[in-house]
Amino acid sequence: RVPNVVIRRLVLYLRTLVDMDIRSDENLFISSQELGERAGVTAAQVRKDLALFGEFGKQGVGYHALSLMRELQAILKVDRDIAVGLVGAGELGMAMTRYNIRRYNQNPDYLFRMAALFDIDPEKIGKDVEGVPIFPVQEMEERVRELNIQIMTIAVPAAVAQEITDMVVRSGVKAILNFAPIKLTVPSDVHLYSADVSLDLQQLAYYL
Amino acid sequence: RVPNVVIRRLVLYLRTLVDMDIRSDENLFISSQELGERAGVTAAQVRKDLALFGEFGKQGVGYHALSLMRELQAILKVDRDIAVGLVGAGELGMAMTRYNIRRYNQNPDYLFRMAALFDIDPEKIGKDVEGVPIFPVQEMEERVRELNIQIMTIAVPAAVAQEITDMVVRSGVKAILNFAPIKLTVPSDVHLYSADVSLDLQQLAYYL
Ligand SMILES: NC(=O)c1ccc[n+]([C@@H]2O[C@H](COP(=O)([O-])OP(=O)(O)OC[C@H]3O[C@@H](n4cnc5c(N)ncnc54)[C@H](O)[C@@H]3O)[C@@H](O)[C@H]2O)c1
Ligand SMILES: NC(=O)c1ccc[n+]([C@@H]2O[C@H](COP(=O)([O-])OP(=O)(O)OC[C@H]3O[C@@H](n4cnc5c(N)ncnc54)[C@H](O)[C@@H]3O)[C@@H](O)[C@H]2O)c1
Repeated sequence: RVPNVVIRRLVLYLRTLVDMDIRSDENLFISSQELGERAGVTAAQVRKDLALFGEFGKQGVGYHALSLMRELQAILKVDRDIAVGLVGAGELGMAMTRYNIRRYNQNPDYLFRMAALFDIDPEKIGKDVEGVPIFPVQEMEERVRELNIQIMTIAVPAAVAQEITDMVVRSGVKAILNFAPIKLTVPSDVHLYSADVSLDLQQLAYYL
Repeated sequence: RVPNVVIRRLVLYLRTLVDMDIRSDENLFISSQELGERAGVTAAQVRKDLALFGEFGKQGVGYHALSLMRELQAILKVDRDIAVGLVGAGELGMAMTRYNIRRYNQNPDYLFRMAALFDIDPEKIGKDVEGVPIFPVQEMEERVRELNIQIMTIAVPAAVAQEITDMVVRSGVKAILNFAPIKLTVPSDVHLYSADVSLDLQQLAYYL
């Protein structure tokens, strides 16, 4: 199992390449030095990370940018559509959903498709967000199967987050992005990542 | 200047210690091995990072957990209140603001205090979020000075994000947390961090 911090760096390398908009340039090469500078790591770290997955670059020439991008997309499994669900169509959930829909519609390399939202509020159930339906949370298991949802985002209040996570696990989803500010427990075959805006604030505080 | 990726790891070490709720245990020691495992990095990486800032641990004994936590708070400058502002009191802005207020009220180690929101919508200006006022964006410069706002969060639509960022820089703020999905340019003495939920999704996709 490759450590999570390595995967996080690969995601940054891919993002760096996508941001450079290299899609049109067949002849562009990029050195580990340049890729490292843009991603905030050393050139040696770039070479060490990529070497875990195969031989991509040539000594002295660097990496063929377009091929490296395709390789990273394949490693990170973003070379195909991934259906994403979200529980808790509140303020955070709605903002995240609209953001994802916009990115998906604008960028061909962005492959996270919002498939469904889930909530318990009768005012919200039966509505949709730019075409993405809001289902009752009781229908989670059947909708996950029907829509092949592979990642579920948790945007419910902390008090119900563990109970909702257990439902998500029972429905067969193996990857969870959690926003609720509590420590969740999941079985060892489920991958959980807890996002937290305060980490970003703490990082900025250092530079004051 | 310490590289950003090192600061990001220090934030994780601090968060790990805060999450272990060690505040009450004067006699707790933690090894670089255990701290590394909880934070997702190698023991050697922990030692290398901490050594940049001084001698904290003893060979074979580990780090005194409470002292290490205080040292990290001092390094990351979170041993004092930091006033945070936010521009764009929309769905994301409101969710982030309420989240920060709740964390600040619940946890004595959480030192980011929401001081003010800014917006252009007449329906929102003059209101407040749990006591935090929403000011017109034209008043930013004077309110930043009056409230000593040190970090500004950007939660406006991408189309106006650069224009708003320029206003924030003119008002004297040196640290910006950006959520708008565009590349912003800031002067070299301003530190900018762009959060992006799609990075979290891409990291999870690897494990599917
Ligand atoms: N990690 C971060 O950086 C961060 C930032 C902002 C908010 N948050 C967290 O995100 C969560 C959502 O915040 P918000 O501001 O959108 O709250 P909100 O109250 O606006 O939304 C919560 C939604 O969850 C729904 N809900 C409640 N119980 C449910 C259940 N049992 N099953 C299904 N749906 C249920 C509600 O109907 C509502 O639509 C909170 O836990 C908050 O602390 C985290
Ligand atoms: N990075 C991420 O992961 C992520 C996730 C969700 C949303 N977003 C982004 O966050 C931003 C906000 O999203 P939202 O869903 O809250 O949008 P929203 O439309 O609900 O809120 C935008 C707010 O900005 C205000 N505003 C508009 N122009 C302004 C100006 N010139 N000065 C001051 N305020 C102004 C509006 O009045 C509104 O209150 C968008 O750019 C969106 O793409 C990013």
